[in-house]
Amino acid sequence: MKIWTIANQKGGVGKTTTVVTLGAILALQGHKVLMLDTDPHASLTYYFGIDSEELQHGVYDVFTQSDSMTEADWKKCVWETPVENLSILPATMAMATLDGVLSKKSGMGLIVKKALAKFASEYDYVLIDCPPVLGVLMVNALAACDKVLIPVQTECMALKGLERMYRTMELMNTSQTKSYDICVIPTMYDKRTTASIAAYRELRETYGDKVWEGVIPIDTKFRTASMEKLPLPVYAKGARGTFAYSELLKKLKSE
Amino acid sequence: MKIWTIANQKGGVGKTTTVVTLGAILALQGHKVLMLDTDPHASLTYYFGIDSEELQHGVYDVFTQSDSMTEADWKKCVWETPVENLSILPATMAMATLDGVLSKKSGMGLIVKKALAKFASEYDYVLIDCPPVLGVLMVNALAACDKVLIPVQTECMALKGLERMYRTMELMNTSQTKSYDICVIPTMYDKRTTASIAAYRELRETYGDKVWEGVIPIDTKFRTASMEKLPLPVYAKGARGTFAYSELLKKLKSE
Ligand SMILES: Nc1ncnc2c1ncn2[C@@H]1O[C@H](COP(=O)(O)OP(=O)(O)OP(=O)(O)O)[C@@H](O)[C@H]1O
Ligand SMILES: Nc1ncnc2c1ncn2[C@@H]1O[C@H](COP(=O)(O)OP(=O)(O)OP(=O)(O)O)[C@@H](O)[C@H]1O
Ligand SMILES: [Mg+2]
Ligand SMILES: [Mg+2]
Repeated sequence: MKIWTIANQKGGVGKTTTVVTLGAILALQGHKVLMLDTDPHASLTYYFGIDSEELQHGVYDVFTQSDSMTEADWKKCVWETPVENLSILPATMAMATLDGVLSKKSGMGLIVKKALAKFASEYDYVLIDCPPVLGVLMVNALAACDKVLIPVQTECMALKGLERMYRTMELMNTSQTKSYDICVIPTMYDKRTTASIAAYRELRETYGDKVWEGVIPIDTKFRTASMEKLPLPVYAKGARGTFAYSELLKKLKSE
Repeated sequence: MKIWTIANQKGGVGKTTTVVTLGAILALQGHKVLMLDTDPHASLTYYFGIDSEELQHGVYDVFTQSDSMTEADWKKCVWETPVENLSILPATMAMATLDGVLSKKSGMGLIVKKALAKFASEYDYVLIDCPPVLGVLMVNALAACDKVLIPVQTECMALKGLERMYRTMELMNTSQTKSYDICVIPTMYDKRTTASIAAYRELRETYGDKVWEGVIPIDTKFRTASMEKLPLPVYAKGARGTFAYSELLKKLKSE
């Protein structure tokens, strides 16, 4: 089982899109995939038409029941999606309160890691979507993973954000004695604008081999696919965005 | 003094861009404007080239000193920007810990409101930028304001996000016995894609007169302006984005 966390404290950079698209390609290849939505705003959950407001069970249970959770409890939380082999553990609104509730308890950073080890061994890949903010949810997602994927918009403001994300990881590294395997993914690349080209060049100069050598181009079909509640690789197999994420996946699987 | 909060739990919808652009237009018109960065990720602070990591004083002081803060303490936190009449109270990384620290204290929702009443009366407008997450920082920004501006990307996933934002405001309304003056701002409108047109139509049908009758179009000059660390109205007076935000401001000032 491989666990990949998709995180960036900057909002709207394509975190959820990356989880949905990579998840779908892996599932279409026949791998069993679980997506975890740790964002209280629940974009991933809504993407698949699950109404997070009505949900009784989800990721919140994993945090509040932690050691006492049984296999049956876990099964109540997992939903299937219209894509075969692709399941989701959805987010609920109550998660917004977790920072206040959990931050004092010891060991609160390892809740997700322990739950996945106990219940999720049947999956080949687990992809964790994060909220755009540093808190107990992101801390758990980072502690649980083998690899961190950081989507970064190719524009200069986003580069500052990446610097901060790196510093956050370093702060956490010291407390967790683990060094992260990081892959920075340039997204929403627009080859027509100088701002995009300049930002991409600076990204490669500053972060070198941590940055994937390709780019995810701007593709308006991502928006159309989300309107149809289908991942882009299912909605439009031949789209630019599908091809780019397939290339990214080749690199990630080869490591 | 008018206090406007720009908020949306969805990330990357143009909150910071809206604060920077409206702030600049108001300042160019001769109004004295203060921008407050309550996002620990500090995009607004970085936009003006202030290195949030190096900062000694900022919004964090307002939260931790609250009642004991003096006029001299406040002045230490406020920075000028290259635009005349436009000042900023910057964010610092320490703010990410505030949820854990503050959420149990009573009255923690009114800290910003009290500080602005005490120290900021010399400003004509205060614009508050929010993080993309519901927590003590957003609660404070909503409690302090006269008007809430909610930028919403014209794409269907974003509409679900707006529904949640509304529900959050309703939850808060009951505890604050105040009803919000809300203005929903359609952003990143792309008249070439059906997804954008369909989402815009649905937005108007669902939220009626809460939605501004205009739109902020996609304009790649926003990215170029942020590269130059200048607000778009200063960098490109005649740009589409500048015109659209000027039209929005006409409506907001008329209310
Ligand atoms: N390569 C791309 N080209 C065009 N649009 C894209 C691309 N990737 C993502 N998008 C669009 O950008 C918007 C933001 O993407 P997404 O919601 O995945 O970002 P996020 O980082 O998960 O946001 P949040 O911080 O709110 O969690 C969505 O409307 C999505 O459809
Ligand atoms: N109308 C527009 N047209 C094109 N690009 C835009 C527009 N408005 C904002 N942008 C760009 O979109 C990106 C996200 O905008 P911004 O950072 O203002 O969003 P935000 O909601 O503040 O994000 P966060 O949730 O991280 O705080 C930036 O690169 C910005 O330049
Ligand atoms: Mg997301
Ligand atoms: Mg912002």
